[in-house]
Amino acid sequence: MRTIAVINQKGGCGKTTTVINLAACLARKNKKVLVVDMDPQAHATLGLGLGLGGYEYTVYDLLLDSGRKELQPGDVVIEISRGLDLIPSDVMLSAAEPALLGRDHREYLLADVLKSVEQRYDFCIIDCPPNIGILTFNALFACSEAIIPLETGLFAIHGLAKLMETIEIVNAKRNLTITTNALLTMFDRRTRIAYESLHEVQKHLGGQVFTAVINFNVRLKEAVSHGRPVIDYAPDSIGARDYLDLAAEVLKMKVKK
Amino acid sequence: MRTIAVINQKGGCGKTTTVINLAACLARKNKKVLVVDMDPQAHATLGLGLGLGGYEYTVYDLLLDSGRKELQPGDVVIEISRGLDLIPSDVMLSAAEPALLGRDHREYLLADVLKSVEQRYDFCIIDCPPNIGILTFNALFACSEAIIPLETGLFAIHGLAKLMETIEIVNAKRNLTITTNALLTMFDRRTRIAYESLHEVQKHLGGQVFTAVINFNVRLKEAVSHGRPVIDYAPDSIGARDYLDLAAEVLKMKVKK
Ligand SMILES: Nc1ncnc2c1ncn2[C@@H]1O[C@H](COP(=O)(O)OP(=O)(O)OP(=O)(O)O)[C@@H](O)[C@H]1O
Ligand SMILES: Nc1ncnc2c1ncn2[C@@H]1O[C@H](COP(=O)(O)OP(=O)(O)OP(=O)(O)O)[C@@H](O)[C@H]1O
Ligand SMILES: [Mg+2]
Ligand SMILES: [Mg+2]
Repeated sequence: MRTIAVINQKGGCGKTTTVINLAACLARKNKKVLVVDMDPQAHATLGLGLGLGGYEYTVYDLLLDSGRKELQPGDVVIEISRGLDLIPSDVMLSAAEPALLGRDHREYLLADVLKSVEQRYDFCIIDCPPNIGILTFNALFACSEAIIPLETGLFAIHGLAKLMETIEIVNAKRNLTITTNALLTMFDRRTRIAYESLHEVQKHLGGQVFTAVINFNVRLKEAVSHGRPVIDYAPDSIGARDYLDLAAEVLKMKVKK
Repeated sequence: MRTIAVINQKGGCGKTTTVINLAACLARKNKKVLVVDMDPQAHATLGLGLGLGGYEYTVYDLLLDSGRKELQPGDVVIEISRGLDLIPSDVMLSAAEPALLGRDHREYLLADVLKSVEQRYDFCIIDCPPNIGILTFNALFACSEAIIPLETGLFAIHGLAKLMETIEIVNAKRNLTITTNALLTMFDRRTRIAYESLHEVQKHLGGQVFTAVINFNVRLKEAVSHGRPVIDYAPDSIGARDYLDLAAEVLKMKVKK
């Protein structure tokens, strides 16, 4: 199983939109995909069509229960569509940070949970909140790859160096290298600032940038309001094409499983 | 002094853009304005032209020092332009949450700091990070008003009820009512989803929505990259007009000082 964390402490850069649509496109290409929603806002859960309270357990129960092993991931996983499953979240997850403070190995809780499902899936895609706290660290200690969505503009590029530093620290602790690539999102080809940002990112990261670019496309926003990935809601849209391109590029990457 | 917190746990909805440009427009209308950057990303600081390390003290020093009273806000305030001052932030601020855990009255630290400057300014505008933690609570316990920037779409509207609940809890604890209004940002008049969102917000909040709407305008993004508010960078732009409209509406509000 390839485990991919989608992270960036900058808010609103397209993390959740990327998780939902990359996962759905990989499932469309006959991969078995698990989405894990590690954001207390629960937007990946909402964007995949689950309203409030439509489910009994969440990732919070798995993380805080993982000491007693009563609850199995299978009890929490929800089937969204063929080849696409979800471990949902809810606002309770914001209580995880204080609850886990001072607990040993608290950054490995998600990695422990995922060990028991790794035979069942080809991919696990993890959505993260807009901050680098215990929830994002759990994603970084569970993943083998990371995608950093970047909208255009100075605010988006500014935090990148700090984020790469954080990933380096995790790499050193885990004694491995998380394959990390930036993904340009909400790209508006009509504006100069978009190309300036692309140039800045390539300068900072060299080859660690996906060739696929996600253009600004209102269909992506509309799809969320209908609780469906864009390849179901608007299969002929630019957004659907862009995320299918991303999925194709992710599949071509040579990474260790 | 009117103290306005700009808050929303949803990332990327225009909090920082609103703080910088509302503050600059109020200063243009001859008000004395203090911006407080309570976000460890320090984007309000960056967007007002201060690069990394161009300043010695930050809001972190004031908050954690406020017990010993050695440091005065005057030592930390930076003059940006006529009538516009800033208390900057940096990434150290992300250490505030663990450092303040368990400390009594930790949510009142900012309120204490601002008491000593309230004679000098007409307005204090506070930028907050995209989560509801100790930093946002400090802003909520120091403010008399709150602005909730909302981009359009389901993700933006979804967290609104929870945010209003949080403000109600603070109102009960402080035994007063924070005057709260939503502000529509990144509004794209060409899309149906924008008007659907406007309708949703008015349904949820009734009259607690600014008449002023901030349209999607790339000049706002470009202004940040030049470290200047949009009324300096592009005075004839839609972004400048919209934030001047917002400033005029804020000035007309009947609120207790
Ligand atoms: N390519 C795109 N084109 C147009 N709108 C987009 C695109 N990608 C995302 N959006 C919209 O931009 C907003 C922010 O995206 P999203 O919520 O996915 O970001 P996020 O990084 O997950 O935010 P948060 O930091 O709050 O978790 C949403 O309203 C979303 O619908
Ligand atoms: N009206 C607008 N038109 C176009 N772009 C905008 C507008 N308002 C904000 N932006 C851009 O959208 C992005 C998000 O805005 P901003 O960073 O101000 O949001 P935020 O809520 O402060 O984000 P965070 O949650 O990370 O603190 C930035 O790139 C900003 O330049
Ligand atoms: Mg998200
Ligand atoms: Mg901000």
